[in-house]
Amino acid sequence: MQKIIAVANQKGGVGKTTTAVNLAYGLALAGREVLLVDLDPQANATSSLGHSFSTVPPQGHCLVAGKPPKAESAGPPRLALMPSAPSLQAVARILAGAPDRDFRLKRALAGERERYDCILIDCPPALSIFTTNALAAADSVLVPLQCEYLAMEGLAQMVGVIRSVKRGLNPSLGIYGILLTMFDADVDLNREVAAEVRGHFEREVLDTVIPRDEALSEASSHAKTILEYAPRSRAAFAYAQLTLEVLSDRAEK
Amino acid sequence: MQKIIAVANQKGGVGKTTTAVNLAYGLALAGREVLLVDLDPQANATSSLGHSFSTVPPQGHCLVAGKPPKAESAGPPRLALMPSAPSLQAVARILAGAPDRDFRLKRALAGERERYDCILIDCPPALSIFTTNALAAADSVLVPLQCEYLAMEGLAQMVGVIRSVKRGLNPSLGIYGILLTMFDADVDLNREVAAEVRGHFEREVLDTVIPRDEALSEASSHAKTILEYAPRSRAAFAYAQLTLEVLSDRAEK
Ligand SMILES: Nc1ncnc2c1ncn2[C@@H]1O[C@H](COP(=O)(O)OP(=O)(O)OP(=O)(O)O)[C@@H](O)[C@H]1O
Ligand SMILES: Nc1ncnc2c1ncn2[C@@H]1O[C@H](COP(=O)(O)OP(=O)(O)OP(=O)(O)O)[C@@H](O)[C@H]1O
Ligand SMILES: [Mg+2]
Ligand SMILES: [Mg+2]
Repeated sequence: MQKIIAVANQKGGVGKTTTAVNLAYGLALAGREVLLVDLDPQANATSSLGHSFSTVPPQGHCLVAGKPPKAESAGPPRLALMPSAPSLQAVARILAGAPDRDFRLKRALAGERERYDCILIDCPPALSIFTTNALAAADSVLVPLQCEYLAMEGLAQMVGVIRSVKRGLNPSLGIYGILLTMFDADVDLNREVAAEVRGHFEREVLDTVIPRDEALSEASSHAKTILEYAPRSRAAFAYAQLTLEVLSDRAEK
Repeated sequence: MQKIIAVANQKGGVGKTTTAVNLAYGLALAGREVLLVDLDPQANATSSLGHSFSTVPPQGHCLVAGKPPKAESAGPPRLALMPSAPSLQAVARILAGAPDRDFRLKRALAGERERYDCILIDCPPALSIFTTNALAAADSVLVPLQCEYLAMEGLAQMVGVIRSVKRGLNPSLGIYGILLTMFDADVDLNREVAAEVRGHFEREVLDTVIPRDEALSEASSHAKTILEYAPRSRAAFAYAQLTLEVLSDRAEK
């Protein structure tokens, strides 16, 4: 299993947070020590696990300053969380001029690699200093992809960004996989996009496909993971399947 | 009708581009001269109108440098487009240190106010220099909101950002309205979130609600607006209704 996985896609609303939270929980359930890093000022991963960002010191400040994170228990056993907060946004401006701005997260996580079996990083939408920090720190990238036309268009851009980070900031970066999300077999466009993406990126597309399932949105509104909220739902089965696929350490694409 | 409207929400995938493109087309259909500014490096508004970003000189460069935009016909009569391209992303770094970085778009559009009845700006997700430029240049903000829990959580953040821009960069900025999108009356969570948002922001929520309708995604994959692609669909009716609501110049909230 890859040690540090960035869950990233510059396209918005494709299921990055939903995937990061539910995969982190799945891996912890399977006995792994997991750290979930919320690198988005929206702090959606933080609130999806029931943590309110007003009470936690925004870990982002120490993190982006290159200090080890103050992770806290996320609730479920073996799952730690580095929470975020809207104030993280201000750090982007502060760091903009720093020469080593892209390596702060890598440095902050260096000491954590030994403490956890897996570190998942939930990235914000758009290509910002947060996403480049995550790509510079990660061993590989999991790219959630909504089976829609505009999201597919952005995939080539995202793959290009990963390749350019691999050439520059992080030569060992790979694509862990492309995860098809919000898939509804009754929607023609979803089927067409899925077929086209598999055609272009056959090796990268993961076997697991996440179906569209409103139980996922309900779960986050109850600050629960899908496996806690609706363990017999189609989405819970899919995220359990994804967890097994990641544990079987699919050869990195 | 407000002259410059930014279509913005830092939450990803809530229908910003879909709203900007279809509202722009609706207003042009109703006889207004409209400019649609694509301020997202993803260039989704550009490709939704069938323009390929590889062939157009990225207008963003001249725009963010404060020069008048080179708008081109978007196709439909009375609709002009300022296209974007992925290369716009690089401009964010170049501008980061400039003292007047937030006012470049405002300056670039100053001369355009007289040429168009309405200028719509499609903003990227996340709060970046592109969104602050749009908020500094706009008269008001239209906030598309998916009726989901995580999107609702972000609304308070977005309203806070608009208020702080109003206090600083642009004292005349107002909230044009909150547009509920991807609404499915059969989904409990959608109804609950819609009711909660109306409770908190009663004056700001627009009367028009955009239903979840796969015809919208299909339309963008055919580089057509909804009114061209599926004029009798529920989504086409909703965007026509939104156009009328905007034309009736609802008092700014
Ligand atoms: N498979 C799914 N089926 C139905 N709804 C889903 C699914 N996955 C995610 N959602 C919902 O869709 C919305 C977007 O998902 P999410 O917030 O995880 O995406 P994101 O890529 O993290 O967004 P952002 O770009 O804003 O960070 C959320 O309201 C979430 O609850
Ligand atoms: N009312 C709707 N019903 C169904 N699908 C929709 C609706 N509105 C938008 N979509 C689809 O949902 C996806 C997200 O919409 P869109 O890209 O317009 O959101 P956005 O806020 O501009 O995203 P981003 O944050 O990446 O800029 C697109 O694939 C679009 O076709
Ligand atoms: Mg997210
Ligand atoms: Mg968009």
